[in-house]
Amino acid sequence: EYPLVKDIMRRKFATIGADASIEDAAELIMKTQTTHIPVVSADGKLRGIVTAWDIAKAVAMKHHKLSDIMTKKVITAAVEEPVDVVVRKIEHFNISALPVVDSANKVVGVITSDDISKLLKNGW
Amino acid sequence: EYPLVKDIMRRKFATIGADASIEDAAELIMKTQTTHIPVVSADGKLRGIVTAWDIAKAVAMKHHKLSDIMTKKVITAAVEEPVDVVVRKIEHFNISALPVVDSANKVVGVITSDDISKLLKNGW
Ligand SMILES: C[S@@+](CC[C@H](N)C(=O)[O-])C[C@H]1O[C@@H](n2cnc3c(N)ncnc32)[C@H](O)[C@@H]1O
Ligand SMILES: C[S@@+](CC[C@H](N)C(=O)[O-])C[C@H]1O[C@@H](n2cnc3c(N)ncnc32)[C@H](O)[C@@H]1O
Repeated sequence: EYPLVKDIMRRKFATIGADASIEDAAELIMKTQTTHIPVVSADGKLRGIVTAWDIAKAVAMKHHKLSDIMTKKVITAAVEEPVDVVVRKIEHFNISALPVVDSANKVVGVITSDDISKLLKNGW
Repeated sequence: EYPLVKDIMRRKFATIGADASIEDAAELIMKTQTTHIPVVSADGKLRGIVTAWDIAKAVAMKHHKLSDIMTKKVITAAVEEPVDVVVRKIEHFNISALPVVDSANKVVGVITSDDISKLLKNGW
């Protein structure tokens, strides 16, 4: 039996508003030492995701607005989802983290390939 | 028994020279759809690592030179190392990928937490 998303997701995570600047996103990524920041509305609903990779793309492409670089079609996970399903998404979409959302599309956590790989330490 | 680094490392990977610009690094990260680029000397020896996170930090801190942002003390892996040792390094240093080096410090591969998490799909 695989662990569930709720067993290993991070419950403390940074989010950012869609009206933020690229510099705001870069500063948040730096300060939190993370690479994937969910973009949310005022009431915490998922609107997109912005990552360190997107900032690198903005530098290469000389983009200036967060809305130019954030990904709007977000691949998410659910709390009761088994972790092997998340791994298939990581592989299929070449992503390294997924926001965890509830039935109202509110972000309740983030699950990363870093955290999934740590399951190996204890055997499954 | 855990798999070894050589069983799951990537053998095709991008590298960059220490004299490159931040824009060069950003462009390479964008084109290769990866986040961790080993910085190497002309003969392929490891000199540092630059990541998408470092580019985000450069945007936040307004740095302009690659040597300002690359990490010079690189955490590496060896081909015969068991993967659980790599996972402990990922956890201890909060990193998501490690260059794999041979005894002459030449980069022969890259191992990522994305690839380690994929081991879960098949059970171990
Ligand atoms: C293709 S990945 C490659 C680098 C790395 N795997 C990562 O996740 O950043 C980079 C792109 O994936 C997007 N991305 C990352 N996590 C995502 C997720 N959970 N859903 C949708 N897009 C995502 C980012 O916004 C970025 O545009
Ligand atoms: C602390 S991590 C946090 C974000 C994410 N875990 C990652 O690896 O990018 C970001 C910093 O770690 C550094 N870094 C990433 N992989 C590394 C490695 N194998 N050895 C040393 N430093 C590394 C990067 O250069 C960057 O300065």
